Formats: sequence, C-alpha cells, structure tokens
Amino acid sequence: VIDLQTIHKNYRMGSETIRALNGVDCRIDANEYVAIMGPSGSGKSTLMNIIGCLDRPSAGEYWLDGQNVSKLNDKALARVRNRMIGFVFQTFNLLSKSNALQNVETPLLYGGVGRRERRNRARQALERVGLDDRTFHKPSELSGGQRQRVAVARALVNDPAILLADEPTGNLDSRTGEDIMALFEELYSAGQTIILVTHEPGIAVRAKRHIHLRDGEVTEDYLLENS
Amino acid sequence: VIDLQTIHKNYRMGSETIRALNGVDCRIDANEYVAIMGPSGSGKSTLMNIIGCLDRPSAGEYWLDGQNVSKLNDKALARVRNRMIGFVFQTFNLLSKSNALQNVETPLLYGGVGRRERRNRARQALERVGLDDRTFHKPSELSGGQRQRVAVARALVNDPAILLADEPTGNLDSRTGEDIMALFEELYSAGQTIILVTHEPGIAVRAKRHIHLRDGEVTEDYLLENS
Ligand SMILES: Nc1ncnc2c1ncn2[C@@H]1O[C@H](COP(=O)(O)OP(=O)(O)OP(=O)(O)O)[C@@H](O)[C@H]1O
Ligand SMILES: Nc1ncnc2c1ncn2[C@@H]1O[C@H](COP(=O)(O)OP(=O)(O)OP(=O)(O)O)[C@@H](O)[C@H]1O
Ligand SMILES: [Mg+2]
Ligand SMILES: [Mg+2]
Repeated sequence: VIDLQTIHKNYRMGSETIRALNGVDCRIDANEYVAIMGPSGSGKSTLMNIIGCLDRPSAGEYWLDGQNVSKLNDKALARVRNRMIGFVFQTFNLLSKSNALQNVETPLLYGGVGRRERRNRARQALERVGLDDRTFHKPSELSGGQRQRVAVARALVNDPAILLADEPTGNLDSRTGEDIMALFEELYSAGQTIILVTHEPGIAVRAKRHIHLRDGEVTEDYLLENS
Repeated sequence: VIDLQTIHKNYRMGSETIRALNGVDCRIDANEYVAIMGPSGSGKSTLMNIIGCLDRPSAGEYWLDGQNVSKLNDKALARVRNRMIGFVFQTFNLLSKSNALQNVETPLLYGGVGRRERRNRARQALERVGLDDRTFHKPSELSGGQRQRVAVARALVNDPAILLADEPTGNLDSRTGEDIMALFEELYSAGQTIILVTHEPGIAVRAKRHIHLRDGEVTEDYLLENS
C-alpha cells in the first residue's frame, strides 16, 4: 500500500545541500507493523512526512494505495491524507487555542462529520488514551505526556488505514507508554497498518519489521524472528 | 542549596481544583545528581518549574541558595535564575525566528556578556552536543533530537550551578542520548548540581538519588546503592 521509489529529499542551506533522504526504496504492505529506527538527524521524520503526504520528495516517486501521490494537486493530496492517514507528530503540533476535545475533533471536521458524532468519537478517543478527565484543558494546561496522548487520540479518531507515529511514547512513563502500545496492538489486530519511529528498543520490539536509517539511507530492513 | 517546604501548586479549572503538587518537601544539596520519576501528569514538570524559578507555588516556601525565593520580585527572581540555573525544557521552548547559535547565546545576552565571547561560548556549547554543523539552522530546519540538543546546549552555556533537565533524551537515539549523559557526568564531576526528569530507567540509573512522584506527592526518595 506504500511504495517509495528512489526517494530523495534535499534542503538548500546557502551553498550547501543537505541530503535528508538520499535514495530510499521501501515497500510496505497493508496491515504491516513497522518500526523505523536510526540516529538523531538520520531522516526518520523526513521519511514519515513524505509517507504521510505532508511533504513532497525532491526526487523519486511515491505510490500510495495505487495512486501516484506526486501527481496529485494539494487539494487531492489533502483529501487522501485525511481519509487514509493518522499522524502522531514528534512535536505534537496541537492547536494552542483549542482544548483537548477540539484538537481531537479536528480530523473529523475536515471529513464533514456531524457535530454530535464528532463530539462522541473525540471523547471516546480521549478515553482510550486515559484522558477523559482532561477534555477541556488546552495544551498549555496539560503535561508533556498528556499532550502526547492528545496527539495520539487525534491520529486515531478518524480510524485511518495507516497510522504514522513519530516517537509516540517519548514523553511517557513506562506504564502509560505500555497503554499506548497496547492500543496500537489492538489497531494492528483490527487490520490497520502501523509505522512508528522510535529510539527505544523496548518499543521497537513490538513491531514485526524493523527499518534502520542512517544519513538518509536505509541500512537494514528485516522481519523480526519470533513475530 | 534547594529547600522546598510543603510546596503546593493548584490550578482552578471552573469549579474543579487540580492539585498538581500536593505538599512536597524536598531538600537537595549542592553537587547532588537526582532523577525525578513518576507517571505522566504526576507533577514532575510542575516541580521543575518551581525549582527553576519559572513558576511560584500556591503555598509553601522555596529557599534557593539560602534566599527565600517567594519573597523576591520578578526582576530579582529573573536575576537569580539567570545566574544559577540552566533549564532544558520538556518541549524545548526555542525561539523559532533565531538559529541554533542565537538560541544558545540567549542566556549570555541576559548576563551582559560581550559579542565575541558570546559567539565563542555558544559555538563551544553546540560542539559539545554534536551540532557544530547545524549552527545556522533555525528550529524548523532541525530534527527533533537536534532541537533537543540545542535546548541542552543553551542550558549549559552559562555554566549554571544547577542544571534542570526535563526529559533531556526523550527524542534521542541511544548513542546520542549516551553522549548527552556523558556530558552530564562531566558537569557533575566538575561540581554542578543535576536534577533530571526521566521516564527511562537506563537514564535514571546514572543519577545518585531517585525521587518518585505520584499525584503531586513524593512517594519515594532514596540513594542508589552502588553509587
Ligand atoms: N496550567 C494548567 N492548568 C490546569 N492543569 C494543569 C496546568 N498545568 C499542568 N496541569 C495539570 O497538572 C498535572 C501535573 O502536570 P505536570 O506537567 O507537572 O506533569 P508531569 O509529571 O510533568 O507529566 P509528564 O510526564 O506527562 O510530562 C497534570 O495532571 C496536568 O494536567
Ligand atoms: N527544513 C530543513 N532545512 C534544512 N535541513 C533540514 C530541514 N529539516 C530537516 N533538516 C535536516 O535533515 C536531517 C534529517 O532530519 P529528520 O528530522 O528527518 O531527522 P530524524 O531522523 O527525525 O532525527 P531525530 O531522531 O533527531 O528526530 C537533519 O540533519 C536535519 O538537520
Ligand atoms: Mg525526528
Ligand atoms: Mg512533564
């Protein structure tokens, strides 16, 4: 369902060119559970942004669910993204003027879901991440781990086929992190495709396939033995 | 050097009162290395903000280096903070319009350090966290872990007596996280007081004393055996 062909992403900084992704080939089928790992700055978030249709490659092609994403205009791209993809950002990217409930409702607004159903679905999503007692708090009135969980709830509320999670437990204690991983397990069993970036081996071990990045290139890509 | 006496921090949300800190007593001597741990939402960042003079308690007293901090006005508080404390925030709090070098220089500006010395010291701090090739990047042009390291560099540049680090390795792969922990070890050996919040046992084990929080209260406070 995800087919990346020789993907490059370059940034021009004055006279220098930074090759954030330097020729990445990668195919991920539906209902796979993949962990992307690698050193700080190796291109993980950049790769996630391209998979998540939030950014376009400098070169190469990206086929998502049989469509050549690079050929879509911004409006069509946004529609595909809203329909298929849930994204947990490394830096959360919550709306600071909206409370937790409103933040989680956002993807449903875009999908044209009615007000009452939006409210219910957002409430349920917050409940699933243990935040039903924080629905009316704004991000500045939440702890770091609570903001992270609002970001997770928002990514799930639209029941996306593909969940992309960039360091989803980075700010969570082990028990709360476990709850989130258990939630991902449920989604995976229900048929979702899960791609997560993590630097924690204890988290990565839950995935079925590992992809390692270094300096914008894939250095390893393997299935886990006993999974 | 840090003496917290029956510290309370409350937030009023409509008719409800959230007790982020519910009677915390805690004394930390100079040149201690403390790890604060606890579930998401237990009050760790709130406690750090009070220790770091960024927030005032709702009740209780805080004596820092022999001064009753609660009695200082904002200007005097800012002076004490700038002189004694380096803070790595859980959400980095970098200036988005400034590049890495300018961000790291910020505490030195406040301390009235001359331009050339500021530049050199900021450059050195960035070098110590492995970012000498990213000095002119703005936060939006940096990876999550690179932003985290800029936040660490900024906290160190003023040679503060007390380093407060809230989840300083949350966005770092293990090798880069190791480099940061080795840096903290150096500072500790040089006499600094280090207080870090972490949820990773592999990081916490480097500290000499552990304090556990739950629901705004200290539930455990012990020295590590073989340290
Ligand atoms: N401005 C605020 N208004 C209302 N409640 C707040 C505010 N700031 C924090 N809280 C609440 O206070 C509690 C403690 O927050 P704090 O940020 O200290 O937790 P934490 O231990 O750092 O959590 P985490 O590990 O998730 O970062 C949380 O339950 C949070 O929702
Ligand atoms: N807008 C930009 N302009 C210039 N360079 C950039 C930009 N965005 C990212 N980079 C660079 O591209 C490289 C890859 O960034 P990316 O965010 O993908 O890394 P990452 O693997 O997610 O790292 P981390 O684990 O620290 O989050 C980094 O070296 C970064 O400095
Ligand atoms: Mg990243
Ligand atoms: Mg916190």
